[in-house]
Amino acid sequence: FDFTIMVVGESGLGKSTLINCLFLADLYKDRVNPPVEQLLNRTMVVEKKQLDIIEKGIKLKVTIVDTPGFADALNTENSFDAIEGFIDEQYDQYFKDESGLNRKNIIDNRVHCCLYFISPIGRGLSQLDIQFMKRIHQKVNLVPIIAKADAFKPAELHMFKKKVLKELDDHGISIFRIPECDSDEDEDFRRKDKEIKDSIPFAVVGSTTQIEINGRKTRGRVYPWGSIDIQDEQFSDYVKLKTFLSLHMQDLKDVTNEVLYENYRALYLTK
Amino acid sequence: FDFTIMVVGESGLGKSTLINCLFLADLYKDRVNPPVEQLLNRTMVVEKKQLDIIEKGIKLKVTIVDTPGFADALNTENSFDAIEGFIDEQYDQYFKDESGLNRKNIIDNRVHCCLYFISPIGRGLSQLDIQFMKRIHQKVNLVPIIAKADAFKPAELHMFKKKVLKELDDHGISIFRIPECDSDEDEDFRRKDKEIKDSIPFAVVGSTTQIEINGRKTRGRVYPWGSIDIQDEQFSDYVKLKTFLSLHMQDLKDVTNEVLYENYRALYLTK
Ligand SMILES: Nc1nc2c(ncn2[C@@H]2O[C@H](COP(=O)(O)OP(=O)(O)O)[C@@H](O)[C@H]2O)c(=O)[nH]1
Ligand SMILES: Nc1nc2c(ncn2[C@@H]2O[C@H](COP(=O)(O)OP(=O)(O)O)[C@@H](O)[C@H]2O)c(=O)[nH]1
Repeated sequence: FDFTIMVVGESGLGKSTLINCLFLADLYKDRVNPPVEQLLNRTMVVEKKQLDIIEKGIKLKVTIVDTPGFADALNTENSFDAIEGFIDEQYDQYFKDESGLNRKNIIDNRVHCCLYFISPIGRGLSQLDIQFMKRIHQKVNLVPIIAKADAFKPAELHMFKKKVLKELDDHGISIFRIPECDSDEDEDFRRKDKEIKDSIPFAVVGSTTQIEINGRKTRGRVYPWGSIDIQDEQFSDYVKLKTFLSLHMQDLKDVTNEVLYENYRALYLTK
Repeated sequence: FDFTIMVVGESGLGKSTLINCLFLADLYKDRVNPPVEQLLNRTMVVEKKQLDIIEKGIKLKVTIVDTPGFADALNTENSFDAIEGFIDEQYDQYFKDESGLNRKNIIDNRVHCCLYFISPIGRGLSQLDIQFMKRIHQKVNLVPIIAKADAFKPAELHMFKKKVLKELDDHGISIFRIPECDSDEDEDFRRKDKEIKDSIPFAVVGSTTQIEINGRKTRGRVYPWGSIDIQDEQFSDYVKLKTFLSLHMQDLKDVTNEVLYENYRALYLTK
């Protein structure tokens, strides 16, 4: 079972921390942070990291695609080209493999999901957010993430989520939609799925720090004014995001294969 | 007693909130937030607002110079030009008035202090921060502010402050230095002044919301995981910033008049 997830967003938005929470794997452990001047002309690199995970008895081969340097350089066009190019390359490779002799053992390296991190600073989506998402939303399943959500009081977060959804809509940006529940799903599942749907875009607080709250071991951020347990759904949509990925991993793959890849093939074949 | 303070930083960094805390005045109450597309080609406007304040029995005429739209548009050169142009205009005007007939009643509209807001997201200063501060640090007293400092745990904030100071130094950016205490100042004053010096750059948490903590009325941010009293010096450098402005307002004016303006005059007269 192959699953490829791409992580995109400006530096410092807690992407590495969140990936560590989701997959207990470290992005960029050996990353070198170049001095700011070098960033001016740096080409953005797309990096892959593979993990073998066992979840509910199923062996998953998860590939995490990292995009360090996204938006650091003043020329963001290069970042966009590198990312879009990477996504296209996976489609090209799949297309070749599909037309080849050994199609029974084809490896699916296509990007099944792109977590796009939105800064909690600002009045909603930035120019950069909009331009990037417009470029890739037809090529990959977009899952927008509001980063470092502990910047918001509850009412502010509610407004910010509404604003983001409206801006996505105004700009015609399609994000991944959770398919309707099968009619044979039980009430409990439906309710949980609806709660997940209603909390999109997920507003996450992540942490690599082990803490103890009320005798319970968890991960969190300890501030002088209080502690945030990232597993507390009142404080962070982390659990919702984790559940979403778990429940809908197959849907993400299906949409990639049956819709996004087919669009790509159609475009490619008509050229 | 005229004092002009300029406020610069990206939208959403809490500038309006902080100015409201410091001067109980609202920036941008009537500001219209243009839709993101319009920002692409918008010219940045520099806006002034005058307040009469009585502090410790002294009547202050405080002018707050606001720079809405800074860095919103993708072309930041325009923002820089508008701000630098404004600072120069005040110097030009003062120069004319100084050479005029009525110099006894000269009005000092020069910018005495520029609060520059740094985002708590990212690994330190951004390209934009560095480019902007390099352009104006020789023309105005720069007071860098780390915005929305509740994004940091104490250890993270300590590291971030060190990083910012190092980057300012690496890039040769001069920030306003508090002059040495007069030898006749008492021990208490010296200690307080030293605490203020040691906490630069000020990391502020601001709020326009009245809250009550332990029966005490204050302003703060109430989160589900805890409440931040902005007047608690463990939580925010707000009090230190306020005290700094109060204790060193005259120093800010003196440096503007005796150093920055003189540099400007020298440059101007040699052309
Ligand atoms: N306030 C806050 N800080 C966070 C959160 N997640 C991570 N951080 C901190 O933000 C900094 C950057 O995190 P990192 O994961 O390296 O960001 P990346 O550059 O996007 O990979 C670190 O100091 C983290 O501890 C969060 O949810 N809230
Ligand atoms: N987390 C946090 N949010 C703040 C702080 N100060 C202001 N805000 C919130 O940030 C948002 C933008 O604040 P505003 O003052 O309008 O920012 P401006 O665009 O820079 O003037 C509002 O929702 C404020 O309540 C702060 O210190 N910490």
